[in-house]
Amino acid sequence: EGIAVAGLALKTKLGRVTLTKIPDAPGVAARIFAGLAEAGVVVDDIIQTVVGDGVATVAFTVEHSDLAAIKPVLEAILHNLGGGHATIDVGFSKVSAVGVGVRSHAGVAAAMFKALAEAGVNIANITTSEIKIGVLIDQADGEKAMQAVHRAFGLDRAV
Amino acid sequence: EGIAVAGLALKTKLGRVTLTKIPDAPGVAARIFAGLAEAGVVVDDIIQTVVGDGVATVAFTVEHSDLAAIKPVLEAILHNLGGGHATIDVGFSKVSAVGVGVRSHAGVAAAMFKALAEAGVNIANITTSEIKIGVLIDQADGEKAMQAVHRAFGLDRAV
Ligand SMILES: C[C@@H](O)[C@H](N)C(=O)O
Ligand SMILES: C[C@@H](O)[C@H](N)C(=O)O
Repeated sequence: EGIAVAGLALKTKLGRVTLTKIPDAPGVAARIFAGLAEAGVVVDDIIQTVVGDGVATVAFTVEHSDLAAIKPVLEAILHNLGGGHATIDVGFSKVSAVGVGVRSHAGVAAAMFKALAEAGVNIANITTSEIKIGVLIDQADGEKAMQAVHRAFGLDRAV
Repeated sequence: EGIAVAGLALKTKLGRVTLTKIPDAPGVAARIFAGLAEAGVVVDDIIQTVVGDGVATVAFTVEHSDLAAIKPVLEAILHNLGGGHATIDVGFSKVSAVGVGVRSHAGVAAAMFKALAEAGVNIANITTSEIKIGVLIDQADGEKAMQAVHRAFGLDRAV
């Protein structure tokens, strides 16, 4: 039925910032990322969810090297927004399954998540696009996760 | 500095399901998406955030046509998980900025979000990949959002 996973990628040494209780109003996301851009922070993935009560959760991943200086940058951004809370976590890796039609089928996502679950790997964050499913996991689980997902999709493990 | 937005895409008639208070343990995501796959639901984007208290928020978009039958599917999934809450919202469009190096710079995200803010468009969800920044907005704001972002990135509006 046309679902294909062409390959996997592993990106390591990622940190994650989760901003909670962010006011859900136009201009807020712009101010957060303008503040990060001005501070020279290189942002990897961005995810935002809302639970419908006027606030949003905005999370983004950054490379470990960018985390050292980020705390004051976040404090300034939240002060400027008049609210919100920032949590910084380190030690993640991102496993991405890349292919045509990958995320257009819940079955491919289910197969990837099942492989991770059976390997005992917890999924911290999920972000997808038309051609990719990306999961953030504990950095310590990176190799185990890659092997499990490779097996699940019948891909040859190239190193 | 190598940031390029090559084009924009608009996808309309999207609904969104947000599952809150989902147990943050291995196997949970697999069960959610296996349940959706078995029910034949076509999933567009998937986003998951966690706020560190043992629960996660898992959201996904689906085309309006798939929403009609989804309520009992979600109830069965949550019953099987032993917890969680599902919210279904309709009437969204997704604006995606596509390019090389698009999301690797907080500045490009900031510019896109600022254009939307200045057009008075609220950003409901954000999901990115290496080559794309996708925002979910009110369907009614679709045209206005596309024009604002096209202008911001100096792209020609091809109809
Ligand atoms: C939370 C944030 O994304 C807000 N909704 C905005 O449009 O900027
Ligand atoms: C919440 C869900 O993603 C869970 N952490 C899992 O690994 O399946």
